[in-house]
Amino acid sequence: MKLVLMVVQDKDAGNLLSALTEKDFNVTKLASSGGFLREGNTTIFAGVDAGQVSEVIGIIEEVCPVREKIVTPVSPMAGPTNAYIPYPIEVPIGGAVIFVMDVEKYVKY
Amino acid sequence: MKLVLMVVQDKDAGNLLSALTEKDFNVTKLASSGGFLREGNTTIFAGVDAGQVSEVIGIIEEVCPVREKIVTPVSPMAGPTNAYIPYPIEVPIGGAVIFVMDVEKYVKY
Amino acid sequence: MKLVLMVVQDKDAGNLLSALTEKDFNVTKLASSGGFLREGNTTIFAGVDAGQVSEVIGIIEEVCPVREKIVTPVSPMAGPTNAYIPYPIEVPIGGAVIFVMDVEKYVKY
Ligand SMILES: Nc1ncnc2c1ncn2[C@@H]1O[C@@H]2COP(=O)(O)O[C@H]3[C@@H](O)[C@H](n4cnc5c(N)ncnc54)O[C@@H]3COP(=O)(O)O[C@H]2[C@H]1O
Ligand SMILES: Nc1ncnc2c1ncn2[C@@H]1O[C@@H]2COP(=O)(O)O[C@H]3[C@@H](O)[C@H](n4cnc5c(N)ncnc54)O[C@@H]3COP(=O)(O)O[C@H]2[C@H]1O
Ligand SMILES: Nc1ncnc2c1ncn2[C@@H]1O[C@@H]2COP(=O)(O)O[C@H]3[C@@H](O)[C@H](n4cnc5c(N)ncnc54)O[C@@H]3COP(=O)(O)O[C@H]2[C@H]1O
Repeated sequence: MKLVLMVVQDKDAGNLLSALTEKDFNVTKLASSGGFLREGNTTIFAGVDAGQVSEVIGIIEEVCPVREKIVTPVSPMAGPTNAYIPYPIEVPIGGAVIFVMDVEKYVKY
Repeated sequence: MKLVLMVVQDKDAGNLLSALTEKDFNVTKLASSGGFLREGNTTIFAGVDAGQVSEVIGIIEEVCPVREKIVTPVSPMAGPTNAYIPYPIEVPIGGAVIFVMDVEKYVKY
Repeated sequence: MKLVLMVVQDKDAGNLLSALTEKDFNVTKLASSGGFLREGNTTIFAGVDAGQVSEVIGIIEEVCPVREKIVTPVSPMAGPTNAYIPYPIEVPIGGAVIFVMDVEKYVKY
């Protein structure tokens, strides 16, 4: 048994949950936010048989695309007059970050 | 040190937190939702000594029962006239799903 | 690749996120609550190279101090007249609890 922990963009969460449950995977969703942009995103975890981990990764890659995003980061960059000039910057936000961890003991009833 | 990660039904969360803290376990609760029914449930994690994992599992099994639930799933099943007929179905919702993972390094202060 | 999972006090969450992202760590934040006091706190996780785990722990220790807190716990202690006498008690709340777990497979795109 492995635990697949993933962080994806909110836009893709619904589609990802549908795609995973359609293939009979059991998953749990947590509301989260990114440490850098401080915006909402979605954390999902799924206990999965070792042999099915690559299938789950395949589904994530199919459903969750990379996006460019124009953001004004939270930390002000002071201009020459020390006024707060919020510089908009383009930040690539990945489709997903996925961590697979070993589960030593698994109980479900 | 092991990390015990559990998903339980909201109804049982309060009792489970009380039962665990009464036995001097330290636990943290996260609000979560199930990927299939898209309804709220509770995710709890507890860092626990290896020798106490079975005690924690025993407490969960004591406090969190299996329930039957009549639900109308979110995906419409089209009827013969292609109208949306929400079919209520009976879904067994388990008492708990529990994952035990190894903790390589543990710091608390 | 290691997953560093930490529970810290809400007061310190913002500073910790800034301190970690300033050093180019990528982190995700979850709203959580403590099982004992039932009050909000913050759970953060960061996928980190094995060689950088101690740097992350150092940052947490720098940013998140221990605090004393006067609380009135949720369970009533009955007095001699069986009236509810909420006894305020002093509870030390740690700066952080940190769990480091091994990541068997890591995908990011
Ligand atoms: N310290 C930093 N300095 C400069 N730019 C930074 C940065 N941290 C993040 N970014 C950039 O901003 C995007 C959003 O990051 P955020 O932390 O809000 O939201 C992140 C975070 O919630 C999560 N995440 C990514 N890698 C992670 C990791 N190793 N551990 C935990 N969570 C991670 O996935 C979300 C998307 O990450 P992604 O890397 O695709 O996209 C990132 C990246 O392009
Ligand atoms: N291996 C795992 N990894 C991560 N989280 C897990 C998990 N197994 C269970 N969970 C979590 O526990 C909740 C209850 O699952 P259970 O299997 O007892 O009860 C389930 C099951 O009877 C049924 N179900 C779940 N997924 C299904 C699917 N793909 N197809 C058909 N029925 C499904 O619906 C009930 C509610 O499921 P829901 O997803 O809303 O909520 C799930 C999910 O949040
Ligand atoms: N091994 C572990 N696994 C998972 N999460 C962990 C953990 N150790 C600590 N935490 C998390 O960190 C918060 C602060 O814990 P700390 O032990 O510093 O500070 C604790 C401690 O001084 C005391 N406390 C906690 N559990 C207790 C218990 N069962 N009996 C008596 N006092 C307790 O109350 C403070 C607040 O606890 P609370 O549960 O509300 O909130 C906890 C919990 O959310």
